[in-house]
Amino acid sequence: MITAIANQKGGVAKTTSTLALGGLLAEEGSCLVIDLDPQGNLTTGLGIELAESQPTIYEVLTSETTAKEAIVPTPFDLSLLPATATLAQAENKLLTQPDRCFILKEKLKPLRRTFDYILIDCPPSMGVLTANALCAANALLIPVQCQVFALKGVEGLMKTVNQIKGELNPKLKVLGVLPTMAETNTLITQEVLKTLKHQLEGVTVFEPVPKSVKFPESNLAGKPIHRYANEWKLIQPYRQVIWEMRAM
Amino acid sequence: MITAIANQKGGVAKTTSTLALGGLLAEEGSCLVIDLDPQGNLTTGLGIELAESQPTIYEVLTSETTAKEAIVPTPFDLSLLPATATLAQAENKLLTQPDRCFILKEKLKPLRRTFDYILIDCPPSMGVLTANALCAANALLIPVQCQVFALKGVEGLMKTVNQIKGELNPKLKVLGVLPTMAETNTLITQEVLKTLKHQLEGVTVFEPVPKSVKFPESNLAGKPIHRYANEWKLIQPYRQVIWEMRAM
Ligand SMILES: Nc1ncnc2c1ncn2[C@@H]1O[C@H](COP(=O)(O)OP(=O)(O)OP(=O)(O)O)[C@@H](O)[C@H]1O
Ligand SMILES: Nc1ncnc2c1ncn2[C@@H]1O[C@H](COP(=O)(O)OP(=O)(O)OP(=O)(O)O)[C@@H](O)[C@H]1O
Ligand SMILES: [Mg+2]
Ligand SMILES: [Mg+2]
Repeated sequence: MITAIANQKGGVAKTTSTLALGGLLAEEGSCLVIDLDPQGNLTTGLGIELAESQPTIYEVLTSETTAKEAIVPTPFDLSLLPATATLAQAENKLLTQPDRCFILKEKLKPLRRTFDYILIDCPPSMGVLTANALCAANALLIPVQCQVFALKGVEGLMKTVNQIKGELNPKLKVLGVLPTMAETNTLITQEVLKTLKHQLEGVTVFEPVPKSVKFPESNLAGKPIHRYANEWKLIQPYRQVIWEMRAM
Repeated sequence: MITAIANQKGGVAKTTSTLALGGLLAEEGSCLVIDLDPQGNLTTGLGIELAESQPTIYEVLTSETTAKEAIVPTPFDLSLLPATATLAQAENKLLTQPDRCFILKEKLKPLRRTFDYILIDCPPSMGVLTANALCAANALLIPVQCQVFALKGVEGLMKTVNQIKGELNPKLKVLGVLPTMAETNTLITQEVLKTLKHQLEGVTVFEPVPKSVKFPESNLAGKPIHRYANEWKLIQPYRQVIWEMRAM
């Protein structure tokens, strides 16, 4: 099962959610997380410092190496396909290819039996990298920060997703929308949660992940949240997503 | 004077900072803000609903209209060059042009005498849209959220900026780095501020903008922060940036 974690809005907890889900899934099966963002935050968020010669997702997409050779272990039983800033060059390189949206899908084919779960952390844009993730995946999780700008983007994102489903990847299913950094005692969060439920008929809106300084602290520590601060209320929304993944 | 507000990290307050600065500058001179992000958050953040037929920055970049014709007034004496999701198509369209990084610079030439200040809100990526902003601008402001992932990206961003300065736009000056959403009583914020000052020799690090729910509330209200909540401690860091702009 391949799940893309995507939203073109920046800073909505795509990477943080990939870390949290990957950390939990690694304890119940084999899990690979893929960093598809030139910022490489998933790679840093797992505390991984890459050797100069280490192949990354860029070399996989440009066929210089196989996915298997680019995978690195992490201290959390979680496998990582890392990224560096070089990945930014992939957009231009891939644009000229005829089947440019299916390159990642092809490269992951040999790994399908190796891992129970594969998660893809997407960059904050709707470019060719995210399109590759949406074409390789059979499930999509959309983190949405409980704020106005993030909310505005969801409708547009759903249109793009339905287009991709219609034209490129009919198997893609929307797992749901995960509200993040929720401060349920503020008006803003309440407004956003209400609007999300209205706007998205037929789409699962998960229980919101509360805002907590433990999340940025876990990034600094280079650990998935449940390995840094195993508090029920922070982890539970992520467990709910995993139940939904299993039910698919 | 044209100032780009850029950082490829998502959610660091690029749009919020453009709104805050634009709102203040509009009270002392003529100011144009340009939405260069397909999410159109600057356009929504000013409470602007566009008519179907309204030309946007996309039509300007693709030479279907002039910048002057695409400018809309706002209730805050601030002029806006708006964006919609169509702008996402500009990346692919512009990539094939020979002078692809200088298109925006050319389109803004006729406006240089019309406005005292022009601010450009950039998308969270280092693609051709941000490159256009960095080639059109003579000053660059880098908002950085006081968190680990945002910090990690600054070094890489500075390298890219120096490359652009060296090869494409020698006039580009870094105004400084603006720490945002600072919670000065937390360890994370203190660590980030300390590291920024060390890492960036010779670059101005402005006083941090405190984290405050008034910012997202002002987005919901469609107003620049000083029109929504004129609190000294929220506005002062932005006034400091304006002093630096004037001193250039
Ligand atoms: N529930 C939460 N509570 C508080 N802070 C959070 C929470 N989730 C994420 N964060 C913090 O918010 C910031 C943005 O999160 P993150 O970088 O994961 O978002 P992103 O969508 O991956 O960003 P980008 O668009 O740049 O890829 C990070 O510094 C992270 O630590
Ligand atoms: N000082 C602050 N305190 C609290 N919240 C803030 C502050 N500044 C910005 N925000 C909020 O943080 C969120 C992210 O800010 P904003 O959208 O301006 O970032 P951005 O860098 O433009 O994002 P993107 O990368 O998607 O363009 C917004 O919901 C905004 O209201
Ligand atoms: Mg991320
Ligand atoms: Mg923005």
